Amino acid sequence: MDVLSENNRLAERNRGWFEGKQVLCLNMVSSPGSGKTTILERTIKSLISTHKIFVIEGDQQTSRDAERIERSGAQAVQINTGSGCHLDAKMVYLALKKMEVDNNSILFIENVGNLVCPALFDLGEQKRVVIISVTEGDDKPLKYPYMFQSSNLCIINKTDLLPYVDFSVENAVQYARQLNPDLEFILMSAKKGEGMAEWYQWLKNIVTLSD
Amino acid sequence: MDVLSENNRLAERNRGWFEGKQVLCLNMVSSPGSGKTTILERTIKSLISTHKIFVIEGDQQTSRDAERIERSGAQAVQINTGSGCHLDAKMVYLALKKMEVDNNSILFIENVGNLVCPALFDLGEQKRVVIISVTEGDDKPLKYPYMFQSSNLCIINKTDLLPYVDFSVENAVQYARQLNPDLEFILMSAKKGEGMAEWYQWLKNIVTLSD
Ligand SMILES: Nc1nc2c(ncn2[C@@H]2O[C@H](COP(=O)(O)OP(=O)(O)OP(=O)(O)O)[C@@H](O)[C@H]2O)c(=O)[nH]1
Ligand SMILES: Nc1nc2c(ncn2[C@@H]2O[C@H](COP(=O)(O)OP(=O)(O)OP(=O)(O)O)[C@@H](O)[C@H]2O)c(=O)[nH]1
Ligand SMILES: [Mg+2]
Ligand SMILES: [Mg+2]
Ligand SMILES: [Zn+2]
Ligand SMILES: [Zn+2]
Repeated sequence: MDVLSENNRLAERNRGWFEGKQVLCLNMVSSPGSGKTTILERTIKSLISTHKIFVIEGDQQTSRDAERIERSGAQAVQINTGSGCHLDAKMVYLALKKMEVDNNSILFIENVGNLVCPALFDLGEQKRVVIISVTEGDDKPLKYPYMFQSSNLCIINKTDLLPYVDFSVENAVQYARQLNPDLEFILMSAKKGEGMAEWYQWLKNIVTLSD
Repeated sequence: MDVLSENNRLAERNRGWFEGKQVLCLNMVSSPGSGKTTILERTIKSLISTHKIFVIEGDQQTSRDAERIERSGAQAVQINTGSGCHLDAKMVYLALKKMEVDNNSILFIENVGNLVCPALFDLGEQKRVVIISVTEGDDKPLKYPYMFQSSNLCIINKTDLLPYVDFSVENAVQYARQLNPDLEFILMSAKKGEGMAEWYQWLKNIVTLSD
């Protein structure tokens, strides 16, 4: 049995379920430590008064990220993949059964920190958001092309560190656009709060489109 | 056929070949952009006058890292894994055939930037070096335990950025030691040159041990 085509089949089932319930599902992907959880913590605190938010957390080990999410005010289910390198559609399907996801809500899936394998596994998401940090080097889109080809939005995070690192925003954007001309970009410092307004607007635009 | 046990068999073949030729082989692993290539560039420039150095470079796409290595003065072979997430022993075996690796030399293997999958694939190396950046968060050893359990040395890089990030060196070291009490540590800024002397000494100690 082809692992990828079986995953794609289950992903479509998830996709249909989300559409039936008007749930906006986003798959957040990045290298380890680019800022996924920090971005989600801020997003939850800002939006929880006006939007229902649920989170599925994926990590090899620990519940640290799910605990951070819960402290921010949203319900989270932690998946531990053990030696596994990516979330797949079946894991998401099983995690959804552990939560009562409301209609008209937002579901964030924070994938295992890995710029490689998650690119190949559709989870049924409506949008995929790739986060890169300015500390990782501007050549990452060229070296890990499948992740950038399969994403809808690229958040360039930790812009507060730009004075101390060799990173050309222009190069990173150009490299990523060569692979994926439709990719949108947001410059962000989750630490300082820069770019958060653009991110919330981008989210609200998609929520509105789905209605 | 069990992929892992087949890999382990080929890894042992590589290991025997390295021992027969007195080649010190090191497997350099990290997240994308933690500083592997920068560390190798500096190492080659410092040691090439007294040591023969060869490099195998692994990336999903591009030859950028192999080109950087060659500009630093060492011979490099680039492996592109396409959608693959890790180097394996067979890829290394085939790459070795493309180079004439001298006896009594050092062979660095820079693995695909990925804290997950390379942990499971023995390449036949004598030592595995995991590099983390202070920008990634100090909880990485807990969240990606298999990589830290299977490494011999942990380089904590980009220490020049410590003033601007939330990273406790003490916590990172403690977490990693919980998993692997024998793990050694070097604090480094490949950008500023800090920690390079300790790294060269660590290398020279193992070269001496192998003779
Ligand atoms: N300077 C700076 N640090 C940041 C920023 N965003 C996140 N960080 C720090 O980066 C580290 C990692 O952040 P996380 O949010 O845990 O990253 P992550 O992508 O969720 O990490 P994993 O889930 O382990 O892959 C933490 O020490 C954060 O404080 C930022 O905008 N600027
Ligand atoms: N501030 C600072 N930046 C560094 C340091 N070491 C490397 N960098 C920067 O980090 C970025 C990535 O460095 P690389 O050496 O390409 O990292 P890598 O691990 O080889 O990356 P991949 O092979 O793509 O996984 C580059 O912009 C480097 O200049 C350091 O000690 N301090
Ligand atoms: Mg996280
Ligand atoms: Mg590199
Ligand atoms: Zn994988
Ligand atoms: Zn893998």
